Amino acid sequence: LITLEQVVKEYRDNGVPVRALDGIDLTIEPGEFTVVAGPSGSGKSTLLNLIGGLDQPTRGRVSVAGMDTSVLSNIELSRMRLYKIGFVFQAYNLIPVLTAYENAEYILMLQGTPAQKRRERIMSLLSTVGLKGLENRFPRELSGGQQQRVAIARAIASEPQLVLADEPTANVDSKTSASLLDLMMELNRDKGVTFLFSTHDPAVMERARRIIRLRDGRIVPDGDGPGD
Amino acid sequence: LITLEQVVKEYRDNGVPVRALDGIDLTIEPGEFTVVAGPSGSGKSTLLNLIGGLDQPTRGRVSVAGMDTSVLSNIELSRMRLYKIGFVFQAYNLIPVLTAYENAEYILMLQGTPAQKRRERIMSLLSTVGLKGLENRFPRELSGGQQQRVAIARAIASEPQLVLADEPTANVDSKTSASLLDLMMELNRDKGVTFLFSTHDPAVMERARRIIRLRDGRIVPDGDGPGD
Ligand SMILES: Nc1ncnc2c1ncn2[C@@H]1O[C@H](COP(=O)(O)OP(=O)(O)OP(=O)(O)O)[C@@H](O)[C@H]1O
Ligand SMILES: Nc1ncnc2c1ncn2[C@@H]1O[C@H](COP(=O)(O)OP(=O)(O)OP(=O)(O)O)[C@@H](O)[C@H]1O
Ligand SMILES: [Mg+2]
Ligand SMILES: [Mg+2]
Repeated sequence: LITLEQVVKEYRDNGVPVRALDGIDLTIEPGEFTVVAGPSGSGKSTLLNLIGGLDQPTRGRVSVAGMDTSVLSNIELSRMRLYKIGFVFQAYNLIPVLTAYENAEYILMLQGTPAQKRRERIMSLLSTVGLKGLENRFPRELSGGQQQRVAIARAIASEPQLVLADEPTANVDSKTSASLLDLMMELNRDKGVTFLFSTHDPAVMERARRIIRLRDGRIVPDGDGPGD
Repeated sequence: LITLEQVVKEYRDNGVPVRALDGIDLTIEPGEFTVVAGPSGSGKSTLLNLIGGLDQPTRGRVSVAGMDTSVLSNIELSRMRLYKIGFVFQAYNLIPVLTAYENAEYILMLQGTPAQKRRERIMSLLSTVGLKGLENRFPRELSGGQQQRVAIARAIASEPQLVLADEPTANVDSKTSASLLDLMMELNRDKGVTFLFSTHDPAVMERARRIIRLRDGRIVPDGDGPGD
């Protein structure tokens, strides 16, 4: 489903090149439930952003569902993201002027799902993530962990082929994160949705069937050195 | 240092009252290293915002360093925050147009600390929190956990009487959070800085000398029911 070949991502910091990713080779098969773990600043968000087509590699190739992201136009990239990928951002990226319900249904609406079907799906999903009764709140009227759950609901509502979740449990308590992970494992098992998480949370790592360790922009071979 | 008497905080949700805090009685002594724990939505951020004078209670009294926050003018409240309280926000609240260095020195600058002394203190502190070399980056050029550490450096730079830290380790790996907690415990021990954390992180709860459990806006008596 996902292939990275010798991927490098460099940023410029006042002219000095910074290697956020330093030669990544990686393959993710359909149906995986995989975690990318590593210290703060090791390149997890950068990796997920490249796979999600939100950014382009400096060198190397990123292919998702057989498509090389660097040869796609912006329109084709946003179609790929809309129909194939659900993204949970580290900072949630909710739209402030839309309610929790409107944020969660946003992707289904863009996909043209009929209003009645959208409503059933979103109301049930918001209830499942513990936000029943909070549907008409704006993001600024929700706690940090409540906003995070709206972002998760939005990403999984359309049951995409691939969900990229950047630190999805950072701001929720252990009971809530256990039920969120149950929900995602169910989607993975019953609908074959592929999940790629970035996390520091041991509870997420415990449930992963595969852990990819990142350090200073490189993958650490398994069993090599202390994990996080 | 801090006293709350029968504090209630109500928000209006489309006209319906929502009780974020439902009758809180609490005393925090100088020098405490205390955690407020509880599920997502239980009222932790609301509690810290009231103690920090960033919001007013609907009913009841909040006193910090002997001053009742509801009788202070806005100018007196911001003086209290500037000289007595360091705040680490759940969403960091860094100023996007200032670099990491400028964000971290902001409070010391407002307090009128001489430039040379400020520079020494901030450069050493940013290095201690693992951000050496990143001082001239803007927030958008930093990872989530790097931004969080700039916010922590800003809050502790002036060694305030009280530090309110809302989920300060949510976006950092366990090694980094251990070193941040060591730094804060040192400040608590050597300079008598009082720390009040809100957290879901077991590593923070382990180091707390006191845990206050919050559920649905009320304090759960110790030893009563399952903790988080
Ligand atoms: N402006 C607001 N209007 C309406 N309700 C609000 C507002 N701000 C917060 N709330 C509600 O008050 C309750 C407590 O919120 P608070 O942010 O204090 O929780 P929290 O314990 O910090 O949660 P988290 O761990 O998810 O950050 C939540 O149910 C939230 O939805
Ligand atoms: N726009 C940018 N300009 C310069 N450097 C950047 C930029 N964005 C990210 N970086 C750097 O690239 C490195 C990797 O960042 P990334 O956000 O991928 O890390 P991360 O593993 O997600 O960290 P965290 O766990 O703290 O979220 C970091 O050192 C960061 O400072
Ligand atoms: Mg990140
Ligand atoms: Mg909170």
